[in-house]
Amino acid sequence: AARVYALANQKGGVGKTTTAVSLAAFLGGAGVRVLLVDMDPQASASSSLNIDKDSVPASVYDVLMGRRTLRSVVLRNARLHIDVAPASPALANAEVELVSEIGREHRLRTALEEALALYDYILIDCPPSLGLLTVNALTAARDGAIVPIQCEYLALQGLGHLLRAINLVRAHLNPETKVRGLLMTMFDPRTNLSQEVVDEVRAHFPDLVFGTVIPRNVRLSEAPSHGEPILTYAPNSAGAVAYAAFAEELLRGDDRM
Amino acid sequence: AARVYALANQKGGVGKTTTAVSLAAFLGGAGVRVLLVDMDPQASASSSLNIDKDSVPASVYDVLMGRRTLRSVVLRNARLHIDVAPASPALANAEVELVSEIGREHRLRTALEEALALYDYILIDCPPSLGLLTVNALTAARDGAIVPIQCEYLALQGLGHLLRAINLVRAHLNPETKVRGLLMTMFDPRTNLSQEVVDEVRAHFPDLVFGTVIPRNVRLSEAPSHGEPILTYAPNSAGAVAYAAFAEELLRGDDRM
Ligand SMILES: Nc1ncnc2c1ncn2[C@@H]1O[C@H](COP(=O)(O)OP(=O)(O)OP(=O)(O)O)[C@@H](O)[C@H]1O
Ligand SMILES: Nc1ncnc2c1ncn2[C@@H]1O[C@H](COP(=O)(O)OP(=O)(O)OP(=O)(O)O)[C@@H](O)[C@H]1O
Ligand SMILES: [Mg+2]
Ligand SMILES: [Mg+2]
Repeated sequence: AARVYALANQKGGVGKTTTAVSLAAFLGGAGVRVLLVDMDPQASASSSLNIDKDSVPASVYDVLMGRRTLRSVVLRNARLHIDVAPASPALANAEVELVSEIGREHRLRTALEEALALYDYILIDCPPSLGLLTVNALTAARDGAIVPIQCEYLALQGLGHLLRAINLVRAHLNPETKVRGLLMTMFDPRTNLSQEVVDEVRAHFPDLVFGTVIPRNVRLSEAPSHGEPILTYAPNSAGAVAYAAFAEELLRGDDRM
Repeated sequence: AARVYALANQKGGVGKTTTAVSLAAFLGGAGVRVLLVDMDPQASASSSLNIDKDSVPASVYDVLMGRRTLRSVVLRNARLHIDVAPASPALANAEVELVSEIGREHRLRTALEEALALYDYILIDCPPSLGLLTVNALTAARDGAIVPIQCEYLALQGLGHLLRAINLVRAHLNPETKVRGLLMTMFDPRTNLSQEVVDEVRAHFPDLVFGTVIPRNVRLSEAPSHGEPILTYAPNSAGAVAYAAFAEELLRGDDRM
């Protein structure tokens, strides 16, 4: 059955979407069956893959509201060999609309059940908050959260908060919820700060930090404007090399290589 | 009476906190009476100024819940000549706790009334979402929103969404709500993308974009780890020069210079 991961961190701009999209593309390129679920109303993952969030016929929002099955909203990206369940701006309303629904935190987990046999990996991109959308993703993520951590001081501040939230989800919603790993991103060798942040995270969570460190690389910020993942936009860039290494590290750690 | 601005953008990591803290410090240094209100549960603005979010006796959360007056939670930063109303992680609960309260969107606006006569500028740092905390900030911001926009493709995608949300707040909650201006941030001359993004925003919103463009500057990401604003951490850096120019542009535009 599929491994299900949530890309989660309530700190904004740390590389959740970039990691979800890059990882999905490398796994798909390696012949792995991948579904990318976009749970962010900003639909960054969708637009990174050239999907127009304002014109999709149906999205993850319709799935959460119980009007559509997951498979009915999935779009196939034949070039990258991956499937995408797109987001739409309406997702922002789900938090309010579901507030008094019983089992509102389990909607995504239930909807994903039909997909578990169809995929090897399901990656869920989360918005920068710990609201209902992220809680749904953490509840659905049977194999845990992959937490991108920007190598900057402010990104460190929220880590404790996130880990407490993951513990709450594990205690009340999904006993399998855990942290699969912490991925250091936007490492900038020009400043000592990046190394200090990496050292601090490694010191506090020695067993959780992935070996791969993603460097700051301007090609990664350019790729979405071309509607492509780094794999096809700039395959020889430092960003592509790092994410290829990360995909391998994840597969190896999951005994899938 | 005070000018009240919200630093808002639901896209994460675009420079809301950096702008709020930098601007507050430059205005305070110019002899302007400034209150910085931290509405983000991550408390990035508070920790950027060396305030330990986990040990503050009271925070903006207590003010929103009606247990404290705003003035009773304000901390004075004598060195920078500014006041700070700190955040705490409990703020994350306010969204849920206030969901069925009448007038829940006006809590901050009401709490700030006692402060209008005491300050020249009140700056409100928002979390990366369009939930109740940001709606409170937009409702309180009599003079509008200052919207930092990172010079990257993904940061452009959410702009329409934010402007629609601001229109909704103006229609239903605060007829004065508007966009004070769009501030381009993290401009990186090494890539064409930055200039393309600036050109696109200027083409769409010619009257809204501030003339000052904030460059990507590693000193800005280092400053928070020293608990200092760029003004005192690296006063001659490109980041400090740009934010000083921005403070002047804002004061001049407000007829306060
Ligand atoms: N390693 C990197 N080097 C350079 N730029 C990067 C890198 N990773 C991501 N970026 C760029 O930084 C910005 C933030 O990244 P991204 O949008 O993936 O973060 P996020 O955590 O998903 O943000 P949000 O919190 O808004 O969802 C984007 O413009 C992206 O293109
Ligand atoms: N002009 C700049 N150059 C380089 N780094 C910057 C610049 N502005 C901000 N940063 C750094 O980029 C990161 C994101 O900035 P910041 O935290 O201010 O954004 P934000 O919009 O407040 O994020 P969030 O959405 O999480 O609240 C921080 O680590 C900050 O130190
Ligand atoms: Mg994202
Ligand atoms: Mg912030």
